[in-house]
Amino acid sequence: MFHLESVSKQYQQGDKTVSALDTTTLDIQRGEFIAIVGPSGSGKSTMLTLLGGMLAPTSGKVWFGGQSLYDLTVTERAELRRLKMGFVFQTFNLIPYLTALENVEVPLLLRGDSKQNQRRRALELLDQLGLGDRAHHKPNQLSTGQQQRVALARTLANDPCVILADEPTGNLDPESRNQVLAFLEEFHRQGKTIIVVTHDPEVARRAARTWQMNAGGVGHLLASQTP
Amino acid sequence: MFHLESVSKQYQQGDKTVSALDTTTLDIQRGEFIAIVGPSGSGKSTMLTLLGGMLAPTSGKVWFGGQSLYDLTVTERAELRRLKMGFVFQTFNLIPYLTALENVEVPLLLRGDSKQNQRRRALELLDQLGLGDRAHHKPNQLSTGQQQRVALARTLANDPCVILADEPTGNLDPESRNQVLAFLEEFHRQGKTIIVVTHDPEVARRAARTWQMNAGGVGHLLASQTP
Ligand SMILES: Nc1ncnc2c1ncn2[C@@H]1O[C@H](COP(=O)(O)OP(=O)(O)OP(=O)(O)O)[C@@H](O)[C@H]1O
Ligand SMILES: Nc1ncnc2c1ncn2[C@@H]1O[C@H](COP(=O)(O)OP(=O)(O)OP(=O)(O)O)[C@@H](O)[C@H]1O
Ligand SMILES: [Mg+2]
Ligand SMILES: [Mg+2]
Repeated sequence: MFHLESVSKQYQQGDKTVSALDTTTLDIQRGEFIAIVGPSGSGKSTMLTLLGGMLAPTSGKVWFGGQSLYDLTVTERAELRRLKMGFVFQTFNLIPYLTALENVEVPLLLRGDSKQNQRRRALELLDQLGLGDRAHHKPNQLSTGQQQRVALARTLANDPCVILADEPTGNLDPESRNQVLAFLEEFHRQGKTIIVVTHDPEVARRAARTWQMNAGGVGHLLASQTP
Repeated sequence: MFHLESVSKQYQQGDKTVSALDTTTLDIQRGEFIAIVGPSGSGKSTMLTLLGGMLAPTSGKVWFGGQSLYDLTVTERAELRRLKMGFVFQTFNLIPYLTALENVEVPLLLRGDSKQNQRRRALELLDQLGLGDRAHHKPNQLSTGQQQRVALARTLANDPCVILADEPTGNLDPESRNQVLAFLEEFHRQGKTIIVVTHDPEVARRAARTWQMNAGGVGHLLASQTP
C-alpha cells in the first residue's frame, strides 16, 4: 500500500543541517497494523507526515497505492488524502469555532452525506469514545484528552481505508487509552491499514510490526512480534 | 502552602451545568510532592489552574501562603505567580516567534538577571533536558516532545518555590520521561513544592500523596503511598 523509496528529510538551520529522517526504504502492506516508536525528536511525526502526503521529502519517493505522492499536484494529493486517508495530528488541529459534533461532521459534509446521516454518524462516534455529553462543546470547552478523542472521531468519520495516527493516546488515562486502542483494533479487523506513532509500549504491542526510530531519523524494523 | 476551602467550579453550557470541580477541601504542605490523577475530563487541569491563580472558582476560596488568591487584584495575583510559581501547561503555551532559548529566558528577563546570566542559565536547563542542540529552533521547528521540554525548562528558569505541572510527560518516550522525573525529584529535594497532574502511574508513583479525581470533578486522597 505504501512504499518509501530511499526517502529522507533534512532541514536547514542557519549553516547547520538537521536530519529529521535518514534515508529510509520500507513497505507497508494493505491491511497492516504497524507502530512507529522512538525517542522524542527522532523523526516519527516527520515520517508520518511524509506518508500522509503533507510533507515533501528532501530526497526519494513516497508511493501510495501505486502513485508517487509528491509527483502529483497539490490538488490531486489533497483529493487522494480526502478519499483514502484519516490523519490524527499530535496537536489535534480542531476547528476552534465549531463544536465537537460539527468538527466530526466536517469530513462527512465533504463526502456529501445527508445532513441526517452526518449527524447520526458523528454522534455515534463521539458516543463510542465517551464524548456523547460533550457534543456541543467547542474545543476550548473540552479537556485536552477530550479534544484528542474528538480529533480521532473526526478521522474515523468518513471511514478511510488508511488511518495515520500521531500519538493518539498521549493525553489519555489508561482506561480512555484502552477504549481508543479497541477502536483501532476493530478498524484493523475490518481490513483498514493502521499506522500509529506512539511512545506507549502498550500501544506498540498491539501492532503486528514495529518500526523503531532513533536520533537523526535513523530507523529499522524490530524483530517480529506477536500481537 | 495551599489551602482549598470548599472550592468548586461549574460551567454553564446552554441550560445545562457542567461540574468541572466538585466542592473540594484540601491542604498542600510546603515542600510536598503531590500527584493529581484521574480519567480524561475529570477536572485535573481545572484544579491545577485554580491552584495556579489563573481560574476563579465558582464557590469557595483558594489560599496560597496565607493569602486568598481570588480576593487579590488581577495584578497582585499575576505578581505573586511570577515570583512564586512555575506552571507547565498541558499545551505548552510557548511564544511562537521566539526560539527555544529565548522562550526559556523570558522569566529570567522579567527577574532582571544580567543578559549573560540569563543566557547561561537557560542554556544549562535546555542542555539538562537534552535540548542543547535545539536552542535556536523556534517552536514550529521542534518536535512536540521537545516543545514540552522547553515549556518545562521555562518553568524552572526562575527557580520558583512551587511547580505546578500539567501532564509534563504526556508526549515523551520512557527515557525522556525519566529525565523529566529526575528533574522534578531533584527540585523536590531542594525543598520545592511539586504538584503534578498526570495520567502516568509511573509519575504518580514518585509523589508522596495522590489526589484521585473522577467524572464531575469529585476527588479524594488515596491511601498513603511510599514513593
Ligand atoms: N522545521 C524544522 N526545522 C528544523 N528542525 C526541525 C523542523 N521540524 C522538525 N525538526 C527536527 O526534526 C526532528 C524530528 O522531528 P519530529 O517532529 O519528527 O520528531 P518526533 O519523533 O515526532 O518527536 P516527538 O516524539 O517529540 O513528537 C526533531 O529533532 C526536530 O527538532
Ligand atoms: N469552558 C468550559 N465550558 C464547559 N465545560 C468545560 C469547560 N472547560 C472544561 N470543561 C469540562 O470540564 C471538565 C474538566 O475539564 P479538565 O480540563 O479539568 O479535565 P482534565 O481532567 O484535565 O482532562 P484531561 O485528562 O483530558 O486533560 C471536562 O469534562 C470538560 O469538558
Ligand atoms: Mg511527534
Ligand atoms: Mg487536562
